[in-house]
Amino acid sequence: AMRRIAFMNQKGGVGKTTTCVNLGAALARRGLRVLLLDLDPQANLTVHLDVRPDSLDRSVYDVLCGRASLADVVRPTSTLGMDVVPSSLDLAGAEMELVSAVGREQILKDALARLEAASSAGDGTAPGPWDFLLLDCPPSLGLLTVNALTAVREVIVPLQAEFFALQGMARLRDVIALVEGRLNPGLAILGILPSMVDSRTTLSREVLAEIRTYFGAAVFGTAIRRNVKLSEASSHGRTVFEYAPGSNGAADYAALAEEVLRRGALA
Amino acid sequence: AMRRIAFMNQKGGVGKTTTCVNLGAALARRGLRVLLLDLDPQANLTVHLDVRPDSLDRSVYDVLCGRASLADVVRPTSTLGMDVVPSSLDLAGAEMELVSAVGREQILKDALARLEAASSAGDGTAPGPWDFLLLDCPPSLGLLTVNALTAVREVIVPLQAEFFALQGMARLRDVIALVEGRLNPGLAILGILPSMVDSRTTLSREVLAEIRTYFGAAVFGTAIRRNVKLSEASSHGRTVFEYAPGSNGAADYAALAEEVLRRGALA
Ligand SMILES: Nc1ncnc2c1ncn2[C@@H]1O[C@H](COP(=O)(O)OP(=O)(O)OP(=O)(O)O)[C@@H](O)[C@H]1O
Ligand SMILES: Nc1ncnc2c1ncn2[C@@H]1O[C@H](COP(=O)(O)OP(=O)(O)OP(=O)(O)O)[C@@H](O)[C@H]1O
Ligand SMILES: [Mg+2]
Ligand SMILES: [Mg+2]
Repeated sequence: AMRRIAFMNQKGGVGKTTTCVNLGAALARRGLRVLLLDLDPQANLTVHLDVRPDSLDRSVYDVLCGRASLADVVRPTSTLGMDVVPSSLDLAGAEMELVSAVGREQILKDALARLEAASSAGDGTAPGPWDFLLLDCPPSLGLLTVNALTAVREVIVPLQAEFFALQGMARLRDVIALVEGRLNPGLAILGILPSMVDSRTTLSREVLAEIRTYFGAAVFGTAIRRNVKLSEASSHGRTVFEYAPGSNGAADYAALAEEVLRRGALA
Repeated sequence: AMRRIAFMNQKGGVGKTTTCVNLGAALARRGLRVLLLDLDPQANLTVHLDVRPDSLDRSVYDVLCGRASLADVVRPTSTLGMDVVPSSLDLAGAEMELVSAVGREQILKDALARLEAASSAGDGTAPGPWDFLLLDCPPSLGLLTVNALTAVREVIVPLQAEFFALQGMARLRDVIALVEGRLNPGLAILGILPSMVDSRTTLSREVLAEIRTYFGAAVFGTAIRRNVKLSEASSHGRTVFEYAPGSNGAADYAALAEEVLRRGALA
């Protein structure tokens, strides 16, 4: 069965997109098939994979509006075994447009069900199947993020080792609990991922210690260290494994893939 | 006349809140009266100023819903001459709740007009007046940000010296142009602020050079360097001038205040 993981945190710039791309690539390099889905109107993940959002005639936006299927918009990436459902800037209007749609939180879930049905029908024309679906969320707790949480089983929360990061966690967990209660029983946090950790600074170490105290076993053993190769890779439309395979960034995301596999699909 | 500046960038984690707080403090230290307004449901600015959002019985949310006036919710901060209109987590629902309100983009502008009228009526009971109003926006181009853009005259765009930062600029400028055309003639970008600049990295220098090439004179001469004192200060609910007055962070924001004053109110 395909494991479905949402990468969410309403705080901006904490590494959701960077994690989605590079964890996906690390899993694909182990021979797993990975589908990335960009749910952010800012389309950073799409751009990170060297796809120009304004060159697309259809994107995840058209799927949410019911005008296309996910199978229509899936495309390969430069990493073997890793595909992407791209976003486009049109998605910015989606939350407002869909606010009064019936079953507005389930639209993505239903689209994914059709995608899985098509790929397992196995006539060879539909894309997939995949071992992992990784969903990149925007920095908000609005309708797009709620669609992601309703459609997946597991959540990874990248958390920057900074003060404001801890501030948002209570609300983040409330929203997960709400979706789990009303829309998606069984939804659970797979792990909290310390991200952009600058081990030289005292603040970083203090906040990291606090994160581990507060969240205990939920925190991944792997912390992603701050590494300029990770942001350079994005500027070249490459994963860190293509751009700087010997870097700390590559090592950290390979280690995270290991840990995600060990934690296994949630019971 | 009070200068009104919005700090906006739909990209997350680029330094909007940090700039709002510390530029405000730098101006207040020069004897100017400053009002900060937190328009982000995540309430980082509110927390940065040592106010607990969940302890408030009223916030900017109640003002947008028409249940309170700005004068009711203004409060002082630990910096003399600097006041704040706090946010609370209730604001998260505001965009959805107000989506069908008549004149939904003007709600903040009207509330500010009433505040200015009350303080210039000069009976001494109303707070203010102020020389500067600084509006902190959430990482999105939704209704809250549009309210900010409709209510101000000037915009400062903190821009991280990172690849994705440049990606969002075209759309950011489109939205400013749209608001300027339909809702707020005279709205203009006061300046682009290079933020979190890590001068040691090649990427940072390259992106900074690209920002200056692309935006020319719009870019502030002052760049805010990455400085751990700025994030440490936020974790103590202090401005950098209270926490680490000798730091690079303090020096950079003092220099920015100088430059903002020199550029003067836009003609
Ligand atoms: N470990 C890291 N080391 C260095 N730079 C990083 C690291 N992780 C991410 N970055 C850079 O920091 C910036 C923010 O990261 P990213 O875009 O992945 O965060 P995000 O949470 O997806 O942001 P948003 O909330 O805007 O979607 C990017 O420019 C990225 O290249
Ligand atoms: N120049 C700097 N040097 C070091 N840390 C910084 C600097 N500017 C901001 N930070 C830290 O980076 C993080 C993001 O900054 P900030 O919250 O100001 O960005 P933002 O644009 O307001 O984010 P959001 O989009 O989530 O509102 C914070 O933890 C802050 O303390
Ligand atoms: Mg992102
Ligand atoms: Mg902010």
